[in-house]
Amino acid sequence: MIHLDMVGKAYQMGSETVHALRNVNLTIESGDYIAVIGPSGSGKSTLMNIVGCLDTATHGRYTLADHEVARLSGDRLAEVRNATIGFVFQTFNLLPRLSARENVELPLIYAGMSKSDRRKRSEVMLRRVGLEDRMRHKPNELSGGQRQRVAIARALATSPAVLLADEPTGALDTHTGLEIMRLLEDLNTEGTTLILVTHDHELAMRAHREIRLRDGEIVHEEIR
Amino acid sequence: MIHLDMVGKAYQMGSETVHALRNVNLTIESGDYIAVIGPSGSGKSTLMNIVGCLDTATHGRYTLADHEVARLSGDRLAEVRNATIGFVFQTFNLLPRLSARENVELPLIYAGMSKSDRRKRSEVMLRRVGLEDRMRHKPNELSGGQRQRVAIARALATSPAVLLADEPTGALDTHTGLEIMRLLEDLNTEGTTLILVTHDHELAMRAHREIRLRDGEIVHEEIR
Ligand SMILES: Nc1ncnc2c1ncn2[C@@H]1O[C@H](COP(=O)(O)OP(=O)(O)OP(=O)(O)O)[C@@H](O)[C@H]1O
Ligand SMILES: Nc1ncnc2c1ncn2[C@@H]1O[C@H](COP(=O)(O)OP(=O)(O)OP(=O)(O)O)[C@@H](O)[C@H]1O
Ligand SMILES: [Mg+2]
Ligand SMILES: [Mg+2]
Repeated sequence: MIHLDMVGKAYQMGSETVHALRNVNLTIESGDYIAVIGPSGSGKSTLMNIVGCLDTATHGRYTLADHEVARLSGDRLAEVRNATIGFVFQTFNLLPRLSARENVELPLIYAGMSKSDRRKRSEVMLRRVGLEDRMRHKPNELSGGQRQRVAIARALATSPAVLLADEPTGALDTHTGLEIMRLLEDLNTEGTTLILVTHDHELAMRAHREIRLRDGEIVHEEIR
Repeated sequence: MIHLDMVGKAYQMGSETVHALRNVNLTIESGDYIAVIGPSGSGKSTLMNIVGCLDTATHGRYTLADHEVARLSGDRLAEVRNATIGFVFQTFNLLPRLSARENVELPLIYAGMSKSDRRKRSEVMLRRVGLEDRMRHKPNELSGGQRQRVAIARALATSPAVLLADEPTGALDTHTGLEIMRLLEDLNTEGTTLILVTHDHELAMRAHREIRLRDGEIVHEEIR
């Protein structure tokens, strides 16, 4: 399903090179549940952005569902990504002028869903993350954790085959965070491939597989 | 030092009223170390923004260092705030076109510090949060946790009397988070009033006093 072969990401900063990722070899099968952990700056978000087709590797090869991603045109890449991947960003990335519900409907518009179906679907997703009475609020009228939950609802709206979640409970209290984890794990049980970045070792322990990054490299892998 | 008397914050949303805070009575003495906890959406950031003079209450009275805050002019309020308070925002709020070091220097420019003193001071602060080799990076060239640490360095740069930190370790791995906590606690030992919002119950237990919010109200207070 997902195959990274000697993948690296380097940034040139004047005379210095920052190696955000180096020599990553990783295979993820359909339906896997994987936690990615590691210190601040170790390359977790960089890895997620490459897997999610939001960024390109500078070294190595990335294959997604038999597509060699570097060979796809911009349009074709966007098509594959929108059809396959749901992404919860570390910084949420909501559109500030749209309400919570309109933000969740956005990927459904791209998926060609009818207006009334979109409306129903976005309401269902927002209810699932506990925001049924915040649907009309814009992002600046929501708390940090509420914005994070809108981002989660949006990522789940298209029932993606692969869900990438970059610290999906980072802004949530323990109780709300556990509700979200149960929601994500239910989806995994139903077949969604779940890859999540977390700083919380207790949450990482729930995954079936744990990958640890340090300085851009995989230094440890555990299968349960 | 800080005195909230029946403070409330209400938002009018069409025909509905959202009570983000209600009937908050709170006194904080100089040098206190307080943790504010509570579920997502319970009013923690709203409380911090009012205490930090970044937002105004719709009910009640807020007194800071003997100033009745609602009575201060916009300019005088900014003066008092810049002289007294350091703020780590839940969403960091860095200026995207400035480097990490320039972001940290900003409050020092307002404080009238000379260029060479600002340069030295910002480098010291960034070193203290472990970012000595990221000083020239702009926010979009930094990881989530690195941005958070720049926001912390910036808040500490003026050695404020009161430090308000809205989830200062939310984007950090456990190890880096504990280093930051020790840095903040050292400052508290030296006299800085420390008020921090956290979702982490273990971190909250380190404070000398814990305030729990639910639905905009203080429902529990513990002194250790
Ligand atoms: N501008 C606004 N208009 C309407 N409602 C608002 C506005 N700003 C905040 N709220 C509401 O006020 C409540 C408190 O928000 P606040 O940001 O203080 O919560 P919080 O405790 O910091 O939550 P979190 O832990 O998720 O960061 C939330 O329910 C939020 O939806
Ligand atoms: N555009 C860029 N230019 C230069 N360096 C960058 C750029 N983007 C990221 N980096 C660097 O790459 C490294 C990895 O960043 P990344 O965001 O993947 O870390 P992370 O593991 O997600 O960290 P965190 O836990 O703090 O979110 C960091 O040291 C960061 O400074
Ligand atoms: Mg990250
Ligand atoms: Mg908040």
